[in-house]
Amino acid sequence: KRIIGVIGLGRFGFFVAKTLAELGAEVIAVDKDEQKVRQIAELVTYAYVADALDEKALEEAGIFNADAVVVSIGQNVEASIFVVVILREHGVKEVVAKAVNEIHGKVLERLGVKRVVYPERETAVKVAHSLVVRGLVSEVPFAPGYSIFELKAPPFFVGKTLRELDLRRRLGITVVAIKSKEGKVKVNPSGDDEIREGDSLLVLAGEESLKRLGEQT
Amino acid sequence: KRIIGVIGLGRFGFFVAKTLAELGAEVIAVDKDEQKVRQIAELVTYAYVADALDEKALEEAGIFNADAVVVSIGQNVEASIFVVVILREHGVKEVVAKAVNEIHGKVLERLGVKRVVYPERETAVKVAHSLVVRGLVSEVPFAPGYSIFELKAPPFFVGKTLRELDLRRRLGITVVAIKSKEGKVKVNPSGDDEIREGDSLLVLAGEESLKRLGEQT
Ligand SMILES: Nc1ncnc2c1ncn2[C@@H]1O[C@H](COP(=O)(O)OP(=O)(O)OP(=O)(O)O)[C@@H](O)[C@H]1O
Ligand SMILES: Nc1ncnc2c1ncn2[C@@H]1O[C@H](COP(=O)(O)OP(=O)(O)OP(=O)(O)O)[C@@H](O)[C@H]1O
Repeated sequence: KRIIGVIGLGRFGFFVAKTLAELGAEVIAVDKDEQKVRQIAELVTYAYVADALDEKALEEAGIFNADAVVVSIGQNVEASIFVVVILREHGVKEVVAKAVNEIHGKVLERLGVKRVVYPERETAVKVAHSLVVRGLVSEVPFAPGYSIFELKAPPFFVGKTLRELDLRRRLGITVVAIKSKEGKVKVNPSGDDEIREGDSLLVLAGEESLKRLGEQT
Repeated sequence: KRIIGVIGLGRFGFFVAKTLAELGAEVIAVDKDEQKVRQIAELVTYAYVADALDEKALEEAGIFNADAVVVSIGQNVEASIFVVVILREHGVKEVVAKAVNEIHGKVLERLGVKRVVYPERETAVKVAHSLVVRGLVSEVPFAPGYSIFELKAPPFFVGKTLRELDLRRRLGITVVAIKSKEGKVKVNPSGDDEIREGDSLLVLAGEESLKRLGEQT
């Protein structure tokens, strides 16, 4: 069972700790703010009120024995950097840290942080993509010519079966799953499945296919 | 060309505006903080210093003619809510808004916000997943219980066929595509396809499956 430390329980750190616990990891959560610690205490394995710059406190919390530690201290860049160095000095192999800006991120990388996270920026990029292509909800590149896209079914798909639409041959699109507007999901749909009003499609396609689809919308 | 308004240029709003401009959209950026406006002025079509509660200023900025508006005002929840209502009153069809917590998000949904964003939480969930499942490269949530994940084939998959691994029945995982380490992609693989060293798998799975996979890795 993986032991993961989370230092700093702002919005980002809180949800990292909570999700890790839901996924079955053993979570040690640390924050200097007692209220933040109390808020998460029920959800994690151990929760400590401590200043992360206090090495003795981190030791007692068992942070140095974690398989990975997430440092999610935001406004105090100096504290974030010092904590990362303390963790590396004590042999913590995998450190993930949130950065407040690019230079902070570069410092963290040079200090051996395995993954520097820019939470607001990463979500902002996805939101921007979904706003520019009508009906595009999300996208993940997989390989050149192959990305996964979630998109709202265009009006001219509605009422037709997948066989009638013949998407793979005509547009190079493979429909992986269909989600109805009530949220019901059909995985690996067959040729007889019909697209309904409000459906969302999870498709594997290249940018070229998406462009051709965009031209038809 | 899509016209998108961005109100509030904190870290999230700044990167939404910047990315939208890079994707070719026409961007109108508004913030009451002059320094934030100056920081983005070069990157967007129009940048205005204005209090978003000032309807006249929003009108002059052209915000009410936008195809979509992103409201990314953080700490001042009241302002965020009032701005959303002002936009809806003036007929802005598509409003995306960042929420600071769940109740704020519920209010925004009830006010007709098309997509409520929790930037720190959305990134936190991805980071947590990548810590629990070794080799998880990326993920796209599709519906409760169904996300698309790209992951490096775990060592214990290598040399086995999909039929032998029996992933759908044993782990609730549907393999959508396999990418070899040379980048060659096989879509909708069959039961006879074998997993090779260095393969990446594109799979449809739920959190539960990811948890079980994490336990085995
Ligand atoms: N030296 C420290 N030791 C322990 N916890 C700390 C220390 N410094 C800051 N923290 C905690 O880190 C948490 C996150 O920091 P802060 O709120 O400044 O970041 P943020 O970027 O606003 O967070 P988020 O965007 O994730 O909500 C806070 O709960 C704070 O109490
Ligand atoms: N009434 C308003 N009119 C215009 N801009 C506003 C108004 N209220 C707040 N803002 C701006 O919204 C921006 C984001 O707000 P704030 O910094 O409180 O949120 P945040 O959640 O910390 O942001 P982020 O996490 O995206 O960095 C700030 O630049 C602020 O100047």
